[in-house]
Amino acid sequence: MEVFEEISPADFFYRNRDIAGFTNPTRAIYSAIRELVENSLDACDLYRIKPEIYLRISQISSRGEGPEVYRIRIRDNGIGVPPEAIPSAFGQVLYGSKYKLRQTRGTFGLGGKMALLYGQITTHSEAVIISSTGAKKIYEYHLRIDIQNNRPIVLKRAEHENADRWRGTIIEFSMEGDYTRAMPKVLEYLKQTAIVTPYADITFVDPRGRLYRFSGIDSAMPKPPTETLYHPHGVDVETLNRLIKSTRARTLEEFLKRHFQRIGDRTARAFLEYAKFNPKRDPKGLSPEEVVALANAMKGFDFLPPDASCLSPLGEELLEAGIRKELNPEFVSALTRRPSTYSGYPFIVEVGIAYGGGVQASGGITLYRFANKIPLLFDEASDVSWKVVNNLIDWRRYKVSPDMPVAVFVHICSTKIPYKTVGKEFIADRPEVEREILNAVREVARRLSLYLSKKEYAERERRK
Amino acid sequence: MEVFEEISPADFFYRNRDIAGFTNPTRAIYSAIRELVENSLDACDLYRIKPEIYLRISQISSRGEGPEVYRIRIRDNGIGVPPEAIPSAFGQVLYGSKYKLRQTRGTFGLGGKMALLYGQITTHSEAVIISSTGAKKIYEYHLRIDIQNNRPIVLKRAEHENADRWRGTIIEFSMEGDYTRAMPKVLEYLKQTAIVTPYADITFVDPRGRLYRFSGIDSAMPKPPTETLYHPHGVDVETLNRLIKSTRARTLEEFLKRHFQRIGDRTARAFLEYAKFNPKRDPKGLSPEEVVALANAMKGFDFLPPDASCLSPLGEELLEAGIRKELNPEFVSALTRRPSTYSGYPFIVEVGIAYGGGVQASGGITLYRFANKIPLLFDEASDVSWKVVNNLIDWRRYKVSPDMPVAVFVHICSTKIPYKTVGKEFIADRPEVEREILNAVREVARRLSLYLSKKEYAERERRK
Ligand SMILES: Nc1ncnc2c1ncn2[C@@H]1O[C@H](COP(=O)(O)OP(=O)(O)OP(=O)(O)O)[C@@H](O)[C@H]1O
Ligand SMILES: Nc1ncnc2c1ncn2[C@@H]1O[C@H](COP(=O)(O)OP(=O)(O)OP(=O)(O)O)[C@@H](O)[C@H]1O
Ligand SMILES: [Mg+2]
Ligand SMILES: [Mg+2]
Repeated sequence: MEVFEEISPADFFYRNRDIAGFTNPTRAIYSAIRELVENSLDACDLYRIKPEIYLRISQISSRGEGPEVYRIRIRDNGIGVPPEAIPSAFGQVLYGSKYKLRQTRGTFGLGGKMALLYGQITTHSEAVIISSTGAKKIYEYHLRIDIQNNRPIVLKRAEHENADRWRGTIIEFSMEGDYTRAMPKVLEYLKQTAIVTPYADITFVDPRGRLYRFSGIDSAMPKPPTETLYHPHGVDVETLNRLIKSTRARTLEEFLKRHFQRIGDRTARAFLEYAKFNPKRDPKGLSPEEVVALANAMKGFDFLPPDASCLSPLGEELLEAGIRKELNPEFVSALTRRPSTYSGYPFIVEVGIAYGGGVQASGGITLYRFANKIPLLFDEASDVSWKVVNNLIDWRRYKVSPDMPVAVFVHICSTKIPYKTVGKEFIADRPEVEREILNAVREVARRLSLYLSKKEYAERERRK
Repeated sequence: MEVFEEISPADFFYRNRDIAGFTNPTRAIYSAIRELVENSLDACDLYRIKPEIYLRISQISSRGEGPEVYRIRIRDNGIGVPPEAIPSAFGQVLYGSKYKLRQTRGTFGLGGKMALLYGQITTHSEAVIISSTGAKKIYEYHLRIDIQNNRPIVLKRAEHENADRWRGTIIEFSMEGDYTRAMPKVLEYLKQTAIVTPYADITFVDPRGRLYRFSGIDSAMPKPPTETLYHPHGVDVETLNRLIKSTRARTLEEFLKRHFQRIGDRTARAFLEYAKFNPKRDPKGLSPEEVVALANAMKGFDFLPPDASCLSPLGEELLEAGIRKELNPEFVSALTRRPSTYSGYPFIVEVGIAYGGGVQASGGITLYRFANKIPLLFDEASDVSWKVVNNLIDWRRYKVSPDMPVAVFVHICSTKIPYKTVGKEFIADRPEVEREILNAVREVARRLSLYLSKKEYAERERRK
């Protein structure tokens, strides 16, 4: 006979932590660092704070055999975490502030907890969270995660006076890991982060005491992404039911205008006429069949496309500057495409191409991938950008041969990135996204081929 | 200011359903079918029941535009679900009977629910579950999932007399989908299932009324996999703490023998001496630091390797017969490797190679992948088997050129398959697993090259 049990989400991700990117001590160090850095960058970016992040990894014991144990400490000058939210933000899986329709690095309510959870199961030590939102107090929590019940255990709580009105968050915990093996990827992650967030000031001290400084440039902060409303094309019966349940709108017309983006009086009435609903009906009075009919009609009606002004792209200037600073290429060109949509979510594709100079020839195109300003460093062969760059573009048409030093950068920003994995390693090949990347890469490839033609012509002229 | 919220695991997998393999109407049909078939096969295999599965998909409406709506009905003769467990088994995410250390197709407590959830959010209709464990009653439940609270809503419950002592489960629900696009993959999935479960009798009726019958051969059922104990090398502090908390053992020596596999008196004492613990101590009396020390010592000590007798491999005979039946090749050879382990989990790699006959030349090696008797049909380029077959083996050494019709089959069975995704699409390249697959494929490649040499020699002899 089968024996049935339920497990908590913390237990699920504990048992399946490789699905969240915590496969082994080497990968765990990388994943812990990226999850913490992404949290700190979100805490700054979203509030137009120029990020100052200090990350230190120190080796605290060598057991001789088996993986090393490290102490990880990260400090940021972000918005801070309100004291009542701290225990759950860091001790409850599937809890966070990024479950909105907003372009953020965070999306699952899981990443920071996975780092602390991995630390806890390998070292049995507690996590220390110190944070202030800039008010009179600084709050200090010592936490453990009760994995089986998915809730934080507060081991200690303290309040300190905040004389300087410091605002930010400090996280400190221990974990097993293999920094030596992880190092190349960790440094690459920080370097690529500096390309797409050049205004961020990141200081990193590694277990050997080496200091790496990624100085933030003194440019204006990009405008932060904003929360947006649903677009009717992204709505299913479940979402519609939830909106109906919580709405204060008394009529269908009001309901549409209030809960969906870019629906005014005219569009609302035109749609309801198309869907054959009386605009004055109470949304809460719809029968289940009517809700299904409404959801289907929403998918079929020709609404204005999603408003992408809620997004915060890099911009061509910033992307080119970041590529120049990182690779010092002979030629670089960046392109920000016009907004597009998939399944009702707005997204923007931005690409850059670099040739020569510091770009290494690698027997093919070197691909740099970013999503919502996060560098993606693993599983590139499964990513939609890889498919475009390696299978869908004929580079010879652009005078590019495999032995030439060419790098392609792809950034996608959206209110919902179609990650295929919980570890945010690669992006699904949604047709609309694939098409956008293809058209964008074709355009910058064309610009490179123009440059190469001019260069070839100039070369021949010189030899005459 | 950030606004914090928690979401339920059902809500998490609803929002991120593409992570679970429910990306679009085409893929959703495939995923729903595979999740249901795998549940039915588990319900039979685990109890040495020769599976008889009836799967029917009927089209229930054409909305003209947008995806079709189908009614899906599956019936098996498996062990059935006890009535008190039915609502949660089909209406609560992260609930199931496969959270044990046992080789099963199911592992996450999620798959069946994802199919029903997808049906619910696209059609707003209820799921019907009818099941009996062979006792006097048959139980019928009409369910919905309360996604935000992750709990089943029982809309209707009925009991019927079970005069024939029928035992099994029937699931019926509606979902949006694109069967036409999904069909090739669905049929391929059923065909490959027939290769590795040839004793299963599967009847499938598609929306056009076409009937596909995969007749089960009349062979003995393989011995079912059994539940096993933890191996000390697979234990971390969290698991150890849970075992200590729930143990009835009064001494450390007793604790080890009771909760871990292959530890007898001598091993227990030798280990405790190595780890410097008094064998008579009460495990519940250990301090947190001592638990950490014990966990680390367990990882370092040279215990007997995990007992793989709990596993249920295909066997070379069955695998060869399945390949023959499916591909009718000119040459076929199968190999079941000796058990191996990764992170304390036992696993067995089995491979097959087929050449000529019905095997199509495809410009490379055609790769068939299986894990715990599940066919894996997506993302092959990310899979460890793909890496081995395409990057780590020099086929020319075995007289195989890319234009030849060669197929390689890889099956891995284990108490824990290292899937990289919740959708069970591909397997991580754990070094121990990669090494086993590499050695296995080399062996069958060697056998093929022998055959090809003999054939070449015979050819030349004939021409003389
Ligand atoms: N350094 C920080 N400063 C401010 N808030 C933070 C910080 N780190 C975490 N948080 C808060 O804690 C929440 C949970 O973080 P966590 O990393 O677990 O999930 P997430 O970032 O929301 O999503 P993801 O799993 O995709 O990372 C965040 O949503 C954020 O509100
Ligand atoms: N056809 C069936 N016959 C008997 N029991 C079933 C059947 N389908 C589901 N179950 C029971 O319901 C539980 C939940 O199934 P579900 O598919 O959601 O998760 P799982 O199979 O345990 O794991 P996975 O998510 O990997 O499929 C199973 O563990 C099993 O006990
Ligand atoms: Mg995060
Ligand atoms: Mg299942």
